[in-house]
Amino acid sequence: MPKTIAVVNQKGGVGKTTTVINLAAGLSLLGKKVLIIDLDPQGNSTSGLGIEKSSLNKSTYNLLIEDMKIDEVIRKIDIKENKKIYICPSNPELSGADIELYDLEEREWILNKALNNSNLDEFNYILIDCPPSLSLLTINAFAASNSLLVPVQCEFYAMEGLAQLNKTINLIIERINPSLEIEGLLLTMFDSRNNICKTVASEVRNFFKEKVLNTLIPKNVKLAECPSFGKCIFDYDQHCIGAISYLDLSKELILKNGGS
Amino acid sequence: MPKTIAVVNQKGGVGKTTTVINLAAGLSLLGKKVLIIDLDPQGNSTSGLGIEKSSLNKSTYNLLIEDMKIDEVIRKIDIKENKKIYICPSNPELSGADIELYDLEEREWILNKALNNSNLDEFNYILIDCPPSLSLLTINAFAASNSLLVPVQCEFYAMEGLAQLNKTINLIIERINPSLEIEGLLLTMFDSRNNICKTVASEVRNFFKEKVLNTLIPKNVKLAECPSFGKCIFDYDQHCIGAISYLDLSKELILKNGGS
Ligand SMILES: Nc1ncnc2c1ncn2[C@@H]1O[C@H](COP(=O)(O)OP(=O)(O)OP(=O)(O)O)[C@@H](O)[C@H]1O
Ligand SMILES: Nc1ncnc2c1ncn2[C@@H]1O[C@H](COP(=O)(O)OP(=O)(O)OP(=O)(O)O)[C@@H](O)[C@H]1O
Ligand SMILES: [Mg+2]
Ligand SMILES: [Mg+2]
Repeated sequence: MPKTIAVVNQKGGVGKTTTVINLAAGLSLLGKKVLIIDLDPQGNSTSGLGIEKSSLNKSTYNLLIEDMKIDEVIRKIDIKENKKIYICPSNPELSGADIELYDLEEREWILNKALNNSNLDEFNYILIDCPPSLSLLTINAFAASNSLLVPVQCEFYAMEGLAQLNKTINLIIERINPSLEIEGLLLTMFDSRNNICKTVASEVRNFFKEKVLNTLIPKNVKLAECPSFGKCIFDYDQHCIGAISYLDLSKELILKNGGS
Repeated sequence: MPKTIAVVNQKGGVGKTTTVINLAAGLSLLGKKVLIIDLDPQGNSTSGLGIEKSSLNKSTYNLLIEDMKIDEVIRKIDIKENKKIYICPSNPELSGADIELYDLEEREWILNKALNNSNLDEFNYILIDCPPSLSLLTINAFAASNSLLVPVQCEFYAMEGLAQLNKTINLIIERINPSLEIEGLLLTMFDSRNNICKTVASEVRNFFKEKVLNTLIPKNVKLAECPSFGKCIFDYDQHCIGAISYLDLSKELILKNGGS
């Protein structure tokens, strides 16, 4: 059974998509088989890996609303060292899903059922890229996951939003998915020259303690450049600090999950 | 009648809240009376102006779901030169509004009705801070506004999202609010040392032409610092490039709207 991790934060622009793509790539380079599920109607994980969204005739929308089998939707992306990343891509059709899911029975469990309907045992990890909201799509991700990875940009609004996110997570654990855990909080876009960054990083570590992952992702312009070429950071510039820190993160998560 | 402008972009973290707060402050310093409506459950416009969200017993939620009169919800914020900003604050209760609005008659027009139920003629401008999604809350903002101001971060994903936003806007104009116009696209977080910024800025100007506002908002760390003190940029550091550019933006909008 793969480990399913939802990458989530209702604050926008904190590095959810950047983390999903580059953590998936890092884990793949370390020998793991990884499936990305793009659950964001913006489809940034999809385009960030070079897939043309307008050409898609099968996407996460079909998986959720039309009961299409996931193996029909999955696409394979080649990265360096002959490794591959697998993705269930998204397109703008998905923005209608929130309203369409609303009328369905057990509307929070639609994604969970879609994943359990297929044999995904070949994968070690499933990473879900969530939209910046606590909508029904995101609740579906909570219900379908083993744990949550929360990117936290080192700025005031992102830190402030954590209290609300924490409350929501506790509600989900109580009412929907009692086995849901926190994989960790990931500090992103850290700039050591910037006082607000240092303050936020230390406040988040003081409050959330061991839940904060050791790996810190620095601000690195290469991470903002690579999606415009449809490449993960390792195929764009494997020696930059962005690539090194996402490889560190991949190692930390493998270790945390007992080597698997 | 005030001019109502929704500040919107489904891409997260592009500077919607930063623009609402500092444009409202800039317009106020130039003698206009401005009301902010915080329509984002995250409540960043509310906390960015120093209001403690947990102490709120009246918020945008009450306005939309309980038909409370807007004058009961509005709070007044003092800024420099004895000027004031008015805000209809938000708190996390609002995250339930999307689902609660869903079952109401004419669910897209709830905010429009709430604004028309009161006499807001004392205001020159109403600025609506939208959440990073094309949810029912955002559709309500589209239906209640005269025009849209779209902040565009100078990065790949923010630019890529414009095509989808453009389609949604055209649908809204066709089906819900035929008089809706584009106030302008605002390039934000521009860093002249960064190639991707320059590429995105020129591509957005080439594609959207005169719809792109002349004022460009540069990346300026003071704009990221001031919300943690609950202050607008003019009260935090009135001489910094962030303050100057938001004052320029205020002047450009006043001119564009015939001096009013
Ligand atoms: N460590 C980093 N250094 C520099 N830029 C980064 C870094 N991480 C992400 N970015 C850039 O910051 C922007 C926001 O990141 P990203 O889109 O991954 O966030 P997100 O949380 O997925 O956003 P949304 O809430 O819209 O889904 C993007 O333009 C991305 O390229
Ligand atoms: N011009 C700027 N220079 C530097 N930092 C900025 C600038 N504009 C905004 N920021 C910072 O970038 C982050 C994102 O901005 P902001 O929260 O205003 O975006 P938003 O679009 O409202 O986000 P959301 O989609 O979550 O509502 C904030 O931490 C803010 O302080
Ligand atoms: Mg994203
Ligand atoms: Mg905001």
